[in-house]
Amino acid sequence: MTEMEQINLMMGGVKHKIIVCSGKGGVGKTTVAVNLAIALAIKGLKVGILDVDITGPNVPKMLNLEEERPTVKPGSKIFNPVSGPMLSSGGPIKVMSMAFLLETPDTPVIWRGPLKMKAIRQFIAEGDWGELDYLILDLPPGTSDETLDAMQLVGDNSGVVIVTTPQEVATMDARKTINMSKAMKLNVVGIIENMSGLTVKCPKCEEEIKIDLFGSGGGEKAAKELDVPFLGKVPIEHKIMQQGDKGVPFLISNPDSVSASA
Amino acid sequence: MTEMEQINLMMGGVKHKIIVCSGKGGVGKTTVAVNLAIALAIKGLKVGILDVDITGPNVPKMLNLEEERPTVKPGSKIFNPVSGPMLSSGGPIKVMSMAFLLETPDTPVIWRGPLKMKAIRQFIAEGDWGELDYLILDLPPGTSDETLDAMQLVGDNSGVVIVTTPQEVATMDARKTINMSKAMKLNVVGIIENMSGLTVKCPKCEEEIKIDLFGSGGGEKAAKELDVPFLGKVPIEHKIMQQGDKGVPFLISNPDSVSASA
Ligand SMILES: Nc1ncnc2c1ncn2[C@@H]1O[C@H](COP(=O)(O)OP(=O)(O)O)[C@@H](O)[C@H]1O
Ligand SMILES: Nc1ncnc2c1ncn2[C@@H]1O[C@H](COP(=O)(O)OP(=O)(O)O)[C@@H](O)[C@H]1O
Ligand SMILES: [Zn+2]
Repeated sequence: MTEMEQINLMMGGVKHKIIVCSGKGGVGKTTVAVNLAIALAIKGLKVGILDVDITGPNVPKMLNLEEERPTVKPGSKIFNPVSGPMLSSGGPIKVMSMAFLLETPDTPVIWRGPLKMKAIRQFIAEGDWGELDYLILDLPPGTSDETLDAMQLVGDNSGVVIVTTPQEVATMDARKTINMSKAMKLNVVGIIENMSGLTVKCPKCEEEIKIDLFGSGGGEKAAKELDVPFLGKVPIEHKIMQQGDKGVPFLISNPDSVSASA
Repeated sequence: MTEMEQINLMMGGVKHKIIVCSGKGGVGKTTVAVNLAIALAIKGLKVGILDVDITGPNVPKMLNLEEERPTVKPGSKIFNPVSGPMLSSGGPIKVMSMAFLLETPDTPVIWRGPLKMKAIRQFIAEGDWGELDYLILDLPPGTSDETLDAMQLVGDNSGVVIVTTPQEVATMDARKTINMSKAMKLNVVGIIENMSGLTVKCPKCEEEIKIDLFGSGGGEKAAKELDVPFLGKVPIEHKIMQQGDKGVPFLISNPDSVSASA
């Protein structure tokens, strides 16, 4: 069996694949990917997350799974993804990441393209993902090896969600990624504008102060110009940052908030 | 002449090389690289910037050079880097970036490792960098191809500046990059903690409100634990974001401010 046949076999039980990418780093891709997976799992769907950022894997940390390890089935090379939070009858979120394979969290992965590609293919071809409604792929920044691999491997019934912050340096990288998705004939689900505006309450006089810290509207403008759906804005909230570091993603504790609807 | 001999020849006039990297994206690497170059140029030193982020090149935008193009010397493959702002008798900052070679700013660079490596080597081997006191290399996130190439090509009299934001997801990627620099036997100049705290003035009662938006102290803690110098904190300032998008880097208009001393 060729590797591609193996990949198609192991992906056979996955109904939809969603690629979360951005072009620029630090805009909130992992935060969105993890929260998207949780929102779907809360509804009772079977969900998996594949961390495709081989040299900067952050998914396990954001789900408080840093100490977990995938298990390998005896006598075979097939592994079981790590079981993440169990949020409904749909079962635990299944997670695979390079972070699970590092000796220490400080160990750098100094790999060039071919080794990264091999790892991504193995995570898909040798993982027992089973029956999933959604597999979310969290991509690293850039339009190079990992992004190319992920976009080539997902095949049909997949979509791309682009995350950006409002600044022009972020939207210009997001536009490159949208054009790449179109060139790869993938369905662009839409753009999310993250870190869009900050509201602070004055501790003295209780005035609500709106700060356009990173500007606002850049993502919406890019969506209009490139003719892709605009999925909404997520404000900067201190809670989102805190919970990312603690491994309790934002959505679990505040499902009804405005950010959750994005 | 081999490529490496050519690289050593063209780098012959460069006294010091500084690699600015971070592991995680969106932490302010390009902002720090551009401001560092400007601070050195203001002192009368000869400075160049090489944008090593091949698929997400942001240096020209932050220096308002998006419309410029490098020129090629007639009958040879040697090119002249673009001349950036002229801040003193040291001459204009010399700049080279993939952004200068794109048809449109929205054109994605869909290249794998080997092509990226070829481009980086050409930017160094075929650029007429001439006499420089400092060449600043602005790296993409991650510890893969571009980072490996840049660290292997700089050779002696070079140093690495690591940029991080205070969050744990950022410092954990920064630590990987520090360990990579040490493994490559490079001199780690130190860590800069960027976006460390935000101060806002209430428009109603003039109260100064300090917000730990992304936390604070993460970079300093990593510096102590990994035994590398801590170069200081740069707060979140709306001016820094605005000027990054307009191409007027922060330092030029506010040289004396606290951020400039980092
Ligand atoms: N809307 C938001 N408000 C506040 N902090 C956020 C928000 N979105 C993301 N963050 C924080 O910003 C940092 C970068 O987010 P991350 O998801 O790691 O970005 P990426 O995956 O694009 O590199 C993290 O510390 C995260 O907690
Ligand atoms: N201290 C700061 N305060 C406010 N905005 C900042 C600060 N540092 C960087 N930025 C903004 O954050 C964004 C990301 O910075 P950038 O230098 O592009 O990061 P990187 O090169 O690590 O991807 C840019 O829009 C920049 O203007
Ligand atoms: Zn007030």
